[in-house]
Amino acid sequence: NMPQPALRRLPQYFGYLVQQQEQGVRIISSSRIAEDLNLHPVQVRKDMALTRVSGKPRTGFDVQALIDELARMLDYNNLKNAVVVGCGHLGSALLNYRGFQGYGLNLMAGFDSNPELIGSRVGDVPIYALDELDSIVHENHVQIGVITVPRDHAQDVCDRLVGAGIKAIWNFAPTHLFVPADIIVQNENIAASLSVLSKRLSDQQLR
Amino acid sequence: NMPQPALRRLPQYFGYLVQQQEQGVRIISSSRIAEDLNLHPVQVRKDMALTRVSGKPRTGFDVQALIDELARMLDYNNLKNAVVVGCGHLGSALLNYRGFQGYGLNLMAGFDSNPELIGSRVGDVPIYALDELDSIVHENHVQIGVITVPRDHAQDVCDRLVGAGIKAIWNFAPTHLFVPADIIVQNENIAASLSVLSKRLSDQQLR
Ligand SMILES: NC(=O)c1ccc[n+]([C@@H]2O[C@H](COP(=O)([O-])OP(=O)(O)OC[C@H]3O[C@@H](n4cnc5c(N)ncnc54)[C@H](O)[C@@H]3O)[C@@H](O)[C@H]2O)c1
Ligand SMILES: NC(=O)c1ccc[n+]([C@@H]2O[C@H](COP(=O)([O-])OP(=O)(O)OC[C@H]3O[C@@H](n4cnc5c(N)ncnc54)[C@H](O)[C@@H]3O)[C@@H](O)[C@H]2O)c1
Repeated sequence: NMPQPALRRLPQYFGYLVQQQEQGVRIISSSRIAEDLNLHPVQVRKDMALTRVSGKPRTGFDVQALIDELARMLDYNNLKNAVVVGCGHLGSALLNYRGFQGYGLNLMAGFDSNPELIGSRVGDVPIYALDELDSIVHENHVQIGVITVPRDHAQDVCDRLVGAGIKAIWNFAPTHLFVPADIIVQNENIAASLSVLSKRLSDQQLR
Repeated sequence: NMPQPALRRLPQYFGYLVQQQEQGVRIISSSRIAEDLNLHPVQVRKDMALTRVSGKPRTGFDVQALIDELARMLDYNNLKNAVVVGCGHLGSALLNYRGFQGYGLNLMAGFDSNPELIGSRVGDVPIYALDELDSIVHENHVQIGVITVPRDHAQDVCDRLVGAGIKAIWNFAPTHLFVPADIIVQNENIAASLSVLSKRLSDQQLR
């Protein structure tokens, strides 16, 4: 298994290489990648070694080959079904975003406790009441549940997702979720990332 | 300066301790924190040592003292003004979120190129045209700019923010931004974090 920091970099290489390809770049060197992504050149060479693609000395890597291998490593070609619970501001922003398909994720249903949202569509995705969760997860082999409900409801929603057979949870609520050992939880703390930014800013201003 | 991984954990301790306090907890042990946040106990003890608060043997840390010290370390009491450029799905979700105030951030103005949005309010925050950026940044001593425009417009918006005097950029567009050396950029790649989740899921299923 690949260490998490390296795993987190791979999607960024993927997004960057797709963009380079759109601009007509066919061959690219690891030092060019390092410069553009503000990474250490040794780090980039190590990461490229994780792919089975080898660069040619003095010219570089075949961009298409890297894109294909990264997509294979990250399982992008195997579209996974996911549901979003909590279709408020953040949930609906995720449902409206077209970019997830390219990363192998199909947000195919939303759930909410607000009667005004149930029966509507957000980003062309149907919104259901929670009592339909079990059947929709089961019928569509849904593996991933996204939690975008207020913090105080997150654990309850998490329990329902696990009960319905979900194996992995992407949690946006700023709270720690208790789950059985075989369930994967990825916490997304947007506010924590912001704190890092403003701390870096305060430190800089003190210098 | 504190290493980034530790810095990223501090807001999570802060959010967790505030929640514990709301539930009436006054004293807490580092092993309890480690268990609840799924962190290694040695890691938590090291992190707590970064605060000037010392725990009492066999009882633990004073929750209020930790909260106050973490807020001081993360500069939460010093409200920083920020602007959001791109008030579409993601930008408006951020503008509607009340939680940023507690982390020392005041999203006080939005900007967008869509005439239908200019002059409106999102989350009670006024939306302006971009030609007002310089004067609003200057008059309100704005330090942070949040970029939530489509990828192809992000570099252009970034240049305008830097030109207006912004010192730090929180970038949600999936593209690398080129900035002068003294400008801080924090990239938020939501899709990359998702990839980590689905890769962990695929790896688990192969076992
Ligand atoms: N909006 C942001 O930018 C942002 C930023 C950081 C963190 N968050 C976190 O993301 C979560 C969602 O934030 P938001 O701004 O979208 O909130 P919101 O209030 O706009 O949306 C929450 C939605 O969840 C639904 N809901 C509440 N309880 C439910 C339940 N038990 N079952 C199903 N649906 C339920 C509500 O009806 C509502 O539609 C919160 O936990 C928040 O702390 C949001
Ligand atoms: N929505 C999500 O969940 C999500 C997830 C991951 C990444 N992103 C990224 O966040 C960004 C915003 O996504 P979104 O879903 O909110 O898109 P969106 O299309 O809903 O919103 C974009 C907004 O930016 C405005 N805009 C475009 N060009 C501009 C310019 N030059 N100056 C000022 N405003 C301009 C548009 O008028 C629109 O209101 C994109 O780069 C996207 O890739 C979004």
